[in-house]
This record gives sequence, C-alpha cells and structure tokens, in this order.
Amino acid sequence: GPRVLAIANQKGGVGKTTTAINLATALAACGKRVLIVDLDPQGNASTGVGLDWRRRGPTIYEALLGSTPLNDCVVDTPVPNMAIVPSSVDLSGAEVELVAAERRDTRLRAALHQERARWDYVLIDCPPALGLLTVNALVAADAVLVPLQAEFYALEGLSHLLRTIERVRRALNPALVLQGVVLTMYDRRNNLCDLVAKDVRAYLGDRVYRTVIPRNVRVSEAPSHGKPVLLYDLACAGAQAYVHLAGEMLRREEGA
Amino acid sequence: GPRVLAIANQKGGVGKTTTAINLATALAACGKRVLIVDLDPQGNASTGVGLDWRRRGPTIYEALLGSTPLNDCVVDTPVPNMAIVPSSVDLSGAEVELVAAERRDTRLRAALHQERARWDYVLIDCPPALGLLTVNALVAADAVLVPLQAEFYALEGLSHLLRTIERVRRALNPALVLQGVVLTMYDRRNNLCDLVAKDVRAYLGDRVYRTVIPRNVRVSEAPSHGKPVLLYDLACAGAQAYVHLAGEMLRREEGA
Ligand SMILES: Nc1ncnc2c1ncn2[C@@H]1O[C@H](COP(=O)(O)OP(=O)(O)OP(=O)(O)O)[C@@H](O)[C@H]1O
Ligand SMILES: Nc1ncnc2c1ncn2[C@@H]1O[C@H](COP(=O)(O)OP(=O)(O)OP(=O)(O)O)[C@@H](O)[C@H]1O
Ligand SMILES: [Mg+2]
Ligand SMILES: [Mg+2]
Repeated sequence: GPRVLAIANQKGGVGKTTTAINLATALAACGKRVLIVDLDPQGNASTGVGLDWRRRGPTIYEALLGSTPLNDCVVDTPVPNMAIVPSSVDLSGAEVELVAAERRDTRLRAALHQERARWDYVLIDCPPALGLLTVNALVAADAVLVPLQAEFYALEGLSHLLRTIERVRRALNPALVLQGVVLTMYDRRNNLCDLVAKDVRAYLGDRVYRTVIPRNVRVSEAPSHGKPVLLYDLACAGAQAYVHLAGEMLRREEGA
Repeated sequence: GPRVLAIANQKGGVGKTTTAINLATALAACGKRVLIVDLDPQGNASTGVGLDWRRRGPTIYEALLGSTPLNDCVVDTPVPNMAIVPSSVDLSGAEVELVAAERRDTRLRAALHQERARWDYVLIDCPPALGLLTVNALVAADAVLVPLQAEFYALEGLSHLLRTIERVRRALNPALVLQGVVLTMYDRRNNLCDLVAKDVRAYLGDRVYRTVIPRNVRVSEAPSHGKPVLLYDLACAGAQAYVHLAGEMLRREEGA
C-alpha cells in the first residue's frame, strides 16, 4: 500500500501547505503516484494546485463522515501522477460533529484503506491545531513530516507536537514515527534562523533534514497562479529546495 | 466597562499574537489599563510577555469552565498597566469538552463580565481556527481586529472570516463590528504585498488601517527574550509601527 505522511505542526503559517504541495509535486516528477489529502478547512492546498474547490462535488468531509467513498472524491491536478482530495468549508464543523461519533479518531484511516492500490504516497495537509482532524491524520499516517519555521514561537511548540505524536503512537497507531523536521522560510542573513537551526539539530540530530527551504518570494507568488512553485518557476531557489527535499526523503525511505 | 477586542484570523502565522502583545503594550504606554487574554493553546502570548506559563496556577481554561473567577487568573506582566490571563495546554481539550456543555458559546463573555471595572481594554489573542474558542472570543468582543499578512493564502481566507463575524453578530452578539484590518509583515520590496494591499483596500476601504506593520527581524527576536518588541527595541521600525497603530486605533475609537 502507499506510504502515508501527515504534514503537521499546530503552529500556524510554518509552511505545511507549501510543503505538502511542492513535495508532492517533486515526488510526482520522480514518477511516484501521489495523492494529497486537504484536511484543512481553509482549503489552501486545494487552491494551491489550481482547484476552484468551493464549487466541487464530494470532498474530504463526505469521505470522513463515510457518505462517499474516498475514491469518488479524488480530483486530478495539472501535475501528472498527482491528484487531490479537496477540502470543504464544512470541515470546520466536522470537529464538532465527529466528537460524539463512533470511531471518531480512525475515520480517515478507514477512508484511505479503500485506496491502497492506486498510490505510492499519500500526503495529508493538516490544519494549524492538534484537534480531531490532525489526530485523524496521525492515526492514518505511517510517519509525520514537520515543517518548522526557524522562529522562536515555532520552536516553542515543537515539544508539544512531539508529545502528541508519541501519545497517538501509544494509544492508536503503534506504527507512527517522526519522518523528520524540515526547516522552512530560512533566511541566511537572519541570526535567529541560525540559532533556531542549531537548537533543533542539537535536540533532534539527524531527524532534521539537511535540505533547508529558503525564504523565496517566488514560493509565495505561486499560489496566486494556482500552481505549485515547481511548475511556476522550477529554476528558483525555493523550487530547487523542494526537489532536493524529495530526493533526500526518498533516500531516507529506501535506506530505512 | 472595558472595550473588548478579539484579535482573530483563522489563517496561521499572520501576526495575531505579535499584534495582541505589542498593541496592548503601546496602549498601556498611553496610560490605558490593558488585559490580554491568551485563548490559544499554544500559549505564545503568555511566553511573549515573559511568563513561564506552564508552571502557573489557574489559567483561561479554569475561567472558561467556570471553576475559577477570571479575576483570580490575572497575572501581572513586566509592562506597567498591562496584565494577562495565561493560556493552558488543556485549552486544546476545551474545544471537545465544551461542545456538549451548557452555554458553550458565551462562557468567555460571562467570565469577562465579572471584570468590567478594572480595565480600559481587553485584547483576546485567538488560535488559528474558527472553532469554539474563537467563537467565544467573537461573542465576548465589542469589535474584531484582523491582522492580515499580505500574502495570497491569507487574503483568500478573509471573506470566510468576515462571513463568520457576520454570523456571530446575527446569532449571538448584535454589537459585534469589524474594528479594522491591519497589514502585517509587509515587505515594500515585494510586489505581492502591494498587490494584496491594493486588493484589500479596494474590498474594505478605510476599514483597513493606514498603519502597516513592516517585516522586521527585531519583532521576531523579541519573544525569545520574553519581551514585547516595544521593550526589546523601541526604536526599531516594527515597534514604531505598533505605536502608530495604537494612536490610529485610539483616534478611530474616540472619533467613532
Ligand atoms: N519558502 C517560502 N518562502 C516564502 N514564502 C513562503 C515559503 N513557504 C511558504 N511561504 C508563504 O508563507 C505563508 C505560510 O505558508 P503556508 O500557508 O504554506 O503555511 P501553513 O503552515 O500551511 O499555514 P496554516 O497554519 O495557516 O495552514 C504562505 O503565504 C506561503 O505562501
Ligand atoms: N512584523 C514582523 N516582522 C517579522 N516577524 C514577525 C512580524 N510579526 C510577526 N512575526 C513573526 O512571525 C511569526 C508569526 O507571528 P505570530 O506568531 O504573531 O502569528 P499568529 O497569527 O499569532 O500565529 P498562529 O496562527 O500560530 O497563532 C512569529 O515567529 C513572529 O515572531
Ligand atoms: Mg496550511
Ligand atoms: Mg498566535
């Protein structure tokens, strides 16, 4: 079956969506069949790959509630080998609706289970919280990839995130591991970035990717064109960094 | 009673906490008595004013559940005239706990109601979501201040936020208004910022503050020293912008 990765960090604005879209695109460019699951009510991943997701048919919301098989929610993207299960504004109500429901933690895992054959990788873009949606992603995942902005508040939340991953591993998903931490929006001229990077590497060692994603304006321009930055401007530093990240990730996975 | 402002935006990392802390500090410097309420389970506002909030006594969690009067949760900060009700990691469980509870939307308003006399302003730092915690803030607030990063994804979420404010106004809090939108982390060299700023001003007119908060590394350094940037480096562009923002806000409020 596919390798399922949750792209998670409760700190907001650290590059989860940008990493989900562009890592998926780079993996697809290497010939892997990749499915993105947009589990964030904001729907940024859906917009970022060019979908006008608000007018669409079934979404991740229907798949979670079990009313539509996940297979029927999958939509192609402009990137060959890459598809997406789009978000829905109804997702922000799903937290409240699922609280009292049966099997509330394992719904995404069950929905993905039907999809096993078609994909090599599934990347789940998580909302900025450790609520029921992110727990569903951690239960469904084989591993967690943590985008981390090299800033003080982002570093502060890391230990809480690692404790949550550990709790889910013990209670609901014994196979769950930390795939790695990737530093994002890194500005070499800014001392703070170097300090945070040094701290994180001291804390987590080689679970921090060597590849660092630089702050690069082309990355933040790409979503307004509905394209991953790899399609918008492959030569820019941001796109190249995501290509390197995919390479490093595949080496880790295949070496594991 | 005090003027209660919710600092809200479901988009992550747009400067909600930074705006709550530094606007509060600037208002306190003008002689206003200001209370910050840290409604985010991440607790960044508590850390940003120098609190070691994980070892403390009662928090906003106890005040919301009604087990402790809000008055007993208030902690002084190093800034004269400014105090804070600290966050708690238990807050991320509060969403689930409050769903089935009585009066789940009005708990913060009820808790603040006891506090009327002591403060001129109450600033509520919201988590990056439109769940029960943010709804509590919108129900308790007189007005909403929306920090907005001049980026595509942040702009995309704005209409959803405005619709949510309107829904809360109609159903739960008829007095609620949009205080204004403040552009944050603005980089004048980046075309995207100008495009987004033009879009937002065309959409919302003078509900967008003239004061723009520039991207300024001193602002992101200040939290690691447990200080608002106004204390860390008052002369820097970021701190000065927050001083101007407070001035513009007071003129709007008093002119209203
Ligand atoms: N390497 C980069 N260089 C410049 N801008 C970036 C980079 N990565 C992401 N951004 C921009 O920073 C903002 C935050 O990134 P993104 O939305 O991917 O973070 P997120 O963690 O998914 O946010 P949320 O917590 O709201 O889901 C976006 O406007 C995005 O375009
Ligand atoms: N004007 C600025 N210049 C430079 N960095 C800034 C500025 N404002 C905020 N930051 C930094 O950007 C990051 C995001 O800001 P902040 O944490 O205040 O946003 P937030 O909206 O509260 O995030 P969340 O959605 O996680 O609650 C922080 O690391 C902060 O230090
Ligand atoms: Mg996102
Ligand atoms: Mg915050």
